[in-house]
Amino acid sequence: MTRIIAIANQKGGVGKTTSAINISAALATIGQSVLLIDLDPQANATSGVSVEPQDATIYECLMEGKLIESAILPTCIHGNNIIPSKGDLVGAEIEISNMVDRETILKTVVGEIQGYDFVIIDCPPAFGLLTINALVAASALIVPVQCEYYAMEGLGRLMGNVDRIRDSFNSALDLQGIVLTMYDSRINLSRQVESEIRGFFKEKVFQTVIPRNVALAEAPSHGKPVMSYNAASSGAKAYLDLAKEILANGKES
Amino acid sequence: MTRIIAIANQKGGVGKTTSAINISAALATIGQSVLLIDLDPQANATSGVSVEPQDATIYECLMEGKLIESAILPTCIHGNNIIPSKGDLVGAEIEISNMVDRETILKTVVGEIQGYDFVIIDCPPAFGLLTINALVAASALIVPVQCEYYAMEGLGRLMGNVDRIRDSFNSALDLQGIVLTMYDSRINLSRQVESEIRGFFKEKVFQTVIPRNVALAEAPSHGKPVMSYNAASSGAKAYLDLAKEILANGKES
Ligand SMILES: Nc1ncnc2c1ncn2[C@@H]1O[C@H](COP(=O)(O)OP(=O)(O)OP(=O)(O)O)[C@@H](O)[C@H]1O
Ligand SMILES: Nc1ncnc2c1ncn2[C@@H]1O[C@H](COP(=O)(O)OP(=O)(O)OP(=O)(O)O)[C@@H](O)[C@H]1O
Ligand SMILES: [Mg+2]
Ligand SMILES: [Mg+2]
Repeated sequence: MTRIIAIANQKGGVGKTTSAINISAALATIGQSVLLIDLDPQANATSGVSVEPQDATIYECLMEGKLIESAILPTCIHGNNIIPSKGDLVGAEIEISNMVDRETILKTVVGEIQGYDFVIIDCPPAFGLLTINALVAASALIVPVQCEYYAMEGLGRLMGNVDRIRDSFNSALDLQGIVLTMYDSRINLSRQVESEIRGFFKEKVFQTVIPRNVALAEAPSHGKPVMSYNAASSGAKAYLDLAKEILANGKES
Repeated sequence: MTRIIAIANQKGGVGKTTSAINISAALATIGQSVLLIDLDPQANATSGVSVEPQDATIYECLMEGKLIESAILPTCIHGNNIIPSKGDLVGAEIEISNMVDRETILKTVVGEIQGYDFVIIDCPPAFGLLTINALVAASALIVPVQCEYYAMEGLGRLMGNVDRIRDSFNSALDLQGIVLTMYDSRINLSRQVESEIRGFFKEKVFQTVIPRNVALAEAPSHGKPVMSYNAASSGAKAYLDLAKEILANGKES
C-alpha cells in the first residue's frame, strides 16, 4: 500500500522543499522505494537534486495527459526517483480553476503510479489549487514549521483548511505530523515556539526536531540531498531520524 | 509625488514582511509619512504591528468597493499607518481572475490615497494576481533576497516576470533595488551569494545589507517593528540605513 504524503504549509520558507528532498532521500537510504513529486512552480525540489526535466514534467502530466511514467527521472540516491516541475506550472493554477474536476486532477494522475512504498509531494507556499490537489491525492500530510512567530501563527488557519479538505474531498487525509525546523537551541524564540506547539498539538508533533544547520542550506547549491552532500552533518542525521520515525508511525495504521 | 513601492519575491520566507514593516517604520522615524498595505492573505504585516482590523481590510476595498479611508489604521509609530489584511483575501485571487480589469483593481484603489510620501505594499509568496496587482499599482519594486541558494536561483525568473509587467501594464515600474537579507558573515554561503548577486545586478543591489539578527525574528511576537522593540539591535540599524538609502535614491529621479 503506497503511502502518499503531502509536505505543505502556506507560510513561505519553513523548510517544505528541504524536508521533501531529505525525507525522500533518507527513506530511500533505509531501503524504501520513494517517488518525489515537485508540485511547486519554483521547481526548487527539481534543482535541489540537480535533475533536468526531459520529455515531461508534472505540468504535462496534469495539463496535457502525458503518462506519468514518461516524467519519472532518477536522482543520485538509489531507490529515490522524482517527477520534476517547471515554471509553467504557475499558469496551471488559473487553468485548473476553470475545470470541473479542479480539486482531483492530481489524484487521478497519482492513481497511475505503481511500485513505490512512498510518494512525497512538495507544495508551493500558498493554499491554492496546487496544494489542494496534493491534499486530495494524499493519504497523509506533514507540516514543516520553522521555530518562529509567523510560522506558528499560521498553523491554526492551515489546520482549519485541512479539516475542510478532509470533510469535502478526502476523508482519509491523516495529519502524519508537524515537524519543527531550523531549531536553534541558543535562541529563546526557538524554545518558546517548540513548547507552545508541543503544548497545543501534543503527540501530533514529531519527536525529531530539525536543527538549523548550514549543510542543509549548502546542499542545494551542490544539487544533492544532505545525506549525499554531508552525511555526518546534524541536518543529515536529523532527517534520517525523521524518516525512521515516519516509517515506524506507519506500522501502527 | 507619492512613491508607491511593492515588496515582492515569489520565493517564500526571504524577509518580504520583515522588510515591509521595518522599511515603513524606519521611513516614518526619519520624518516621512508612510502607508503600509498588507496584500498577503497570511496577514503577517497586520499581526506584526499588532493591528486588529476594524470596519474594512484591503479585501473589502478591492472586492466590495469600500473606501480606502475606512480601512486605514494607525501603528505604534507616528506617521506610519496600515491597511490590514485578512485570510479571506486568499479567495480574492480566484474571484479577481474572472474580472475584466483583473490586473488593475489595486491601482484604482491606491489612486484614491492622498497625503502620504510613501505607500509600501507587502506581497504574498507567489507570482499570482495579488502580486501582479501590486506591481501594476507601484512606481517601484524592492526585492528582498535571502543569502541562500534557492532565493538566488529564483531571481532570474522574477526579473523576467517583472519585465513582462512593465511591457504590458506599467511602463513606469522601476527596480528600486535588491536587498540582501539574513546575511551571516560567518557563513561562506552568505558571502558567495552576495558576491554572485552583486556581480550580476551591480548598482541595482542596495549597499545596505540586512544581517541575520534575532531581534528581527522576535519583534513580530511583540507586535512591533524592530525599532520599537529593540532600537539598538543590528537589525534596527540596518533597516534605518536602508530607509535612508531609499530616500536618497528617490532624490535623483
Ligand atoms: N534546518 C535548516 N537549517 C538551515 N537552513 C535551512 C534549513 N531548512 C531549510 N533551510 C534553508 O532555508 C531556506 C528555506 O527552506 P526551503 O526553501 O526548503 O523552504 P520552503 O518552505 O520550501 O520555501 P517555499 O515556501 O519558498 O517553498 C532554504 O534556503 C534552505 O536551504
Ligand atoms: N534579518 C533577519 N534575521 C533574522 N530573522 C529574520 C530576518 N528577516 C526575517 N526574519 C525571520 O524569518 C522569517 C521569514 O521572514 P518573513 O516572514 O518576513 O519573510 P516573507 O518573505 O515575508 O515570508 P512569506 O514568503 O511567507 O511571506 C520570519 O520568521 C522572520 O521573523
Ligand atoms: Mg519550497
Ligand atoms: Mg510575508
